[in-house]
Amino acid sequence: MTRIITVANQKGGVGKTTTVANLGAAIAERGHRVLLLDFDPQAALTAWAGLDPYHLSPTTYSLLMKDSVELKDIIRPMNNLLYLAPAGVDLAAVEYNLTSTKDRNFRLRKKISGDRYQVDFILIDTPPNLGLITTNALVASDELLIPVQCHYLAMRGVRALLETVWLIHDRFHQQLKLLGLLPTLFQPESEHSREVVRELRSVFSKRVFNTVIHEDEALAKAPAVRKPVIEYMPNSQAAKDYRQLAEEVCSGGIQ
Amino acid sequence: MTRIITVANQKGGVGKTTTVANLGAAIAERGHRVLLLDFDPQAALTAWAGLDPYHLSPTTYSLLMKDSVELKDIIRPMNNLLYLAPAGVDLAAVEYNLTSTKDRNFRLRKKISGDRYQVDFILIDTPPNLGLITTNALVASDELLIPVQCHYLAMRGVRALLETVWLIHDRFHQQLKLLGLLPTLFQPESEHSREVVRELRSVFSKRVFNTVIHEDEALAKAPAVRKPVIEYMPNSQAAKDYRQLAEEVCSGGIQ
Ligand SMILES: Nc1ncnc2c1ncn2[C@@H]1O[C@H](COP(=O)(O)OP(=O)(O)OP(=O)(O)O)[C@@H](O)[C@H]1O
Ligand SMILES: Nc1ncnc2c1ncn2[C@@H]1O[C@H](COP(=O)(O)OP(=O)(O)OP(=O)(O)O)[C@@H](O)[C@H]1O
Ligand SMILES: [Mg+2]
Ligand SMILES: [Mg+2]
Repeated sequence: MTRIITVANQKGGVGKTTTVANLGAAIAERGHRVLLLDFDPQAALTAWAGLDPYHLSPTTYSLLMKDSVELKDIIRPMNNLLYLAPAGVDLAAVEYNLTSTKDRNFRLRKKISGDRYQVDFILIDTPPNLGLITTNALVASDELLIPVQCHYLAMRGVRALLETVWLIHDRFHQQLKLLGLLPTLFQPESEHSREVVRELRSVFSKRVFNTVIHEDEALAKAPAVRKPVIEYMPNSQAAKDYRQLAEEVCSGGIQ
Repeated sequence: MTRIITVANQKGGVGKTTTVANLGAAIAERGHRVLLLDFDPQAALTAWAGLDPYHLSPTTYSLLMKDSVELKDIIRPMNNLLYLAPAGVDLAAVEYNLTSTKDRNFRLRKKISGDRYQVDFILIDTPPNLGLITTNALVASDELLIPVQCHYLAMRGVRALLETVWLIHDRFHQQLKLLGLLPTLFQPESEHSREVVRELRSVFSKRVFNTVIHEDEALAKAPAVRKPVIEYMPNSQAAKDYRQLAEEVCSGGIQ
């Protein structure tokens, strides 16, 4: 049974794209077939894969807008067991174009429920807001993973995010589960960083992954060489962290 | 003559809110009257000032939605020469509520053009997207300041941002000028960070501020103590950087 996981947080720059790319690669390394869905108009994941979001077609935009386009029409192989459904820059127009469409919140769900049997995991990258694109991703998913930067400003947004998620859960999709909160950009030598993780664990306890993603320059550089960090710098702290996260996720979530 | 500066970048987490709060405070320290406008539904700037975006009224939302609400009705003093027009969480509904309003791109401009005489600078914080809220800010502004994190993923988004800005410039507001690109979260010991700044200067040359904002934990901690960094840690690298930026901005931009 395919597990569909949305990675979301309206706070910007907390490691959503970085987590989809690197967790996806680490899960594929364990032998699972993984599809990465780029649902962010910035198309960072698509660029990371070496594709040009300005001249691509069909993309996740076509998947949402055109009834005739199926998921299998837009999937591209990235490497062994890893696939990508790329975004185009036109994705930014979705919110406006679907305003008066009745099933606007269910467009993605209708498209990906059928093809589940082909992959083991689908990971969805989302933009830094809780608009129609992110709602579509959540309504189409089984689970939600929330990266949280180990900074005060990132922490304060979590409650607002969870409130919105429960609204979506109650109105559109009662099966949606919170897979967990993932501390990111952790700086072990920083008291502030350690304090944020302590606060997250005390407020959200079992909902916080045991794995913490350390700040590691390898993650900032990996997109420039179009590789996940487990290929680019296999012995780095970041590679270790994402492999550990893949183990936690594959064993069914936080123990 | 009041200078209205929007701080924008659809890439998340690059230091937009941090720049509005700390540049604003540094300009006020030089003796200018400064109004900070929180136009981000995350209301990080409003929370930084110690206000509760869930129970505030009127806010910048009312300014956009209600013809009877004027800028002077929502301004609150923060400290000597520094004022804030706070955001409410309802700001997230603006995009949807104004979809079929004819003057939806000019709502803010109509409200702030009259009151200019009361302050020397207006700095506008925006969300990490290029939707209606950011368009309103740009159409109401004289100048645009773009913070760019010194990472590959942040750099690739600048071209897309400038394309959108020139569209807005040509269609709605020919007087809008690019004040400059501000390198942020700079890590001097990182070759990748130095490479990004070199690349920015070679591609955008005179458009890049001489000032570079270094990564400094004081900036991550300052929001938690509800102070700008020039008050919280006046001798920090970050305080020095934002004071230097204030000097560059006050002397009319990049020399
Ligand atoms: N653990 C880490 N260590 C160092 N750099 C990181 C780490 N995680 C992410 N980064 C870098 O930080 C920046 C922000 O990460 P990323 O773009 O993945 O966040 P995001 O949440 O997807 O941002 P957006 O909100 O714009 O979509 C990127 O330049 C990325 O390369
Ligand atoms: N120079 C810096 N050094 C260290 N931390 C910084 C620096 N600038 C910003 N920060 C921290 O990095 C995070 C991102 O900054 P900030 O929230 O200002 O970015 P933003 O562009 O406004 O994000 P968003 O896209 O979510 O609105 C915050 O936690 C902030 O405290
Ligand atoms: Mg992203
Ligand atoms: Mg912000």
